[in-house]
Amino acid sequence: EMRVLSVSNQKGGVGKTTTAVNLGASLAVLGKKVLLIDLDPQANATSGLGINKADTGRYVYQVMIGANDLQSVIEETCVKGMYAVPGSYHLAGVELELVNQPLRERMLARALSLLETSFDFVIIDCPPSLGLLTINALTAANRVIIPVQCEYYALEGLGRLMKTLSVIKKRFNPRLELAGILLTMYDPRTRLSQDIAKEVKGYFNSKVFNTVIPRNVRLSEAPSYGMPICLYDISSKGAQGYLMLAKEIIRKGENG
Amino acid sequence: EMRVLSVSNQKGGVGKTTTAVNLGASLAVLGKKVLLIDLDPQANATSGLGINKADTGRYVYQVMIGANDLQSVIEETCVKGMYAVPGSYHLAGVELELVNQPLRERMLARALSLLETSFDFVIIDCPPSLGLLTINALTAANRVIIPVQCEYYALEGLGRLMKTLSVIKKRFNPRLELAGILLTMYDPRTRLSQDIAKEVKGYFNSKVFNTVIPRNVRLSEAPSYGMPICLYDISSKGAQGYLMLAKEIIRKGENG
Ligand SMILES: Nc1ncnc2c1ncn2[C@@H]1O[C@H](COP(=O)(O)OP(=O)(O)OP(=O)(O)O)[C@@H](O)[C@H]1O
Ligand SMILES: Nc1ncnc2c1ncn2[C@@H]1O[C@H](COP(=O)(O)OP(=O)(O)OP(=O)(O)O)[C@@H](O)[C@H]1O
Ligand SMILES: [Mg+2]
Ligand SMILES: [Mg+2]
Repeated sequence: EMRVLSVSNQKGGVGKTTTAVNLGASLAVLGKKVLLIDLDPQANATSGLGINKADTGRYVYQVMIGANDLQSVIEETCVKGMYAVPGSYHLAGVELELVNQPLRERMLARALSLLETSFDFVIIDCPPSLGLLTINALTAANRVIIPVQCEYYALEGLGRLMKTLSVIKKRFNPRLELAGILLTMYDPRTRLSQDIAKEVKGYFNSKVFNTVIPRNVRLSEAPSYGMPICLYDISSKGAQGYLMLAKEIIRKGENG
Repeated sequence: EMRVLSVSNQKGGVGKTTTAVNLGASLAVLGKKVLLIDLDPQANATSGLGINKADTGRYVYQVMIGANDLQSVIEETCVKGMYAVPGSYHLAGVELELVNQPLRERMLARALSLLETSFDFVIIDCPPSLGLLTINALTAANRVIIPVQCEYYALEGLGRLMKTLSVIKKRFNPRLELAGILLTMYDPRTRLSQDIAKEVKGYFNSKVFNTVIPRNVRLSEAPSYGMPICLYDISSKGAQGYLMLAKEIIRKGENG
């Protein structure tokens, strides 16, 4: 079965895009066939993979409004085995444009079910909100990854997010399961990081990935070169972190 | 004239809430009368000021749907001279609830025009999107502060944000001016911070505040104690940064 992973959290700046791009690239480096869908109007994942938005003219927006099928908007990326569907600012209009569309929450799920090519993993990068774009991602996915920055404000929204997941599971997508909570930007030198990590592990136990992504400036440099970390600096702590996460996710998949 | 400052940027995690809370508190410490409005469904500014959401039962949401006037939802805060209107998760429903309300973009501007108490400054914290909540803030404001984290992805959205500001100015609010771009989480040790700061200053020139807010862990610790930085650790670089910013903004106001 194709693993469709939604990377979601309404808190801004927690590492959703960094996780979607670098987990995707790491899975491809480990031999998996990966499709990344950029469902954020900021389209950071698109530029983080070096895809020039002006060139393509084909975006996920056209799929969301039912104008194109998914197959026709898939691009190759700089990583062998990884493909992408570019995002664009047009996505910001989807919430109001689909107000009268009865399938509004299922536009992406429907498009994915009609996809001809098969992938091992599909990864969906979400915007920082719980609006229609994120609901589409959660309805199309069978797993959710929740990046949580090791900071206080990032903890606050987790309860609300969990409630939203169970509403989506009940109303739109009974297959939806939590793949895990991913601690990001962990800085072992600060007491705050240690406290937050302890609190999240204490509350969510085995739902937290063993892999913790450290704060690593190389991760924030890589997007300015349009490359995932494994191409920009494979020896960095950031690259090692996301490779470890990819292996942990592959292992969990094999054991059901 | 009451200075109404909207703190906006659709990029997540750039320091909008940290700026709204700490600039507000610094202006109050310098003797100004300040009102902070939390227009983000995450309500981080509300908890960052130690306001317990469950206690109040009165939120800005009721003002946005026209059920209450602003006066009735104003609370005192832990800082003398600073007041706040709490946010709540109900705000997430406003975009669809006001679809058929002709005044949908002006609900906050209308409420502010009816306010009986006068303040020197009103500061509005925005969510990470360019939806109806942020449009309301930009329509109600006469100045905009744009926090920009010294990171690559934060640069990408600036062009789109500037376009949105000029559309709002033309269609809804001719008084709207850019107060300034505020560089945040600046880390002098990384080349990335230096490069991004140089690029922003090179492109936006005098529109960039002289004050640059450094990356300072004390700023991210303070919210877990429900306090702004000037109460949590006045000697920290973060507190000094926001006091400097407050003085720069007061000075600019006096000179028109
Ligand atoms: N582990 C890390 N170490 C250092 N910097 C990081 C790390 N992860 C992400 N970053 C940087 O932090 C910023 C926020 O990350 P990112 O943009 O991936 O978050 P996001 O959740 O996708 O944000 P948004 O809510 O705007 O979509 C980016 O500038 C990114 O380069
Ligand atoms: N100068 C700084 N130094 C260190 N940490 C900071 C600084 N400014 C903000 N932070 C921390 O970075 C995180 C993001 O900041 P904040 O939540 O204020 O951003 P935001 O733009 O309001 O996010 P959102 O888009 O979710 O509303 C928070 O955990 C905050 O405590
Ligand atoms: Mg993102
Ligand atoms: Mg915020």
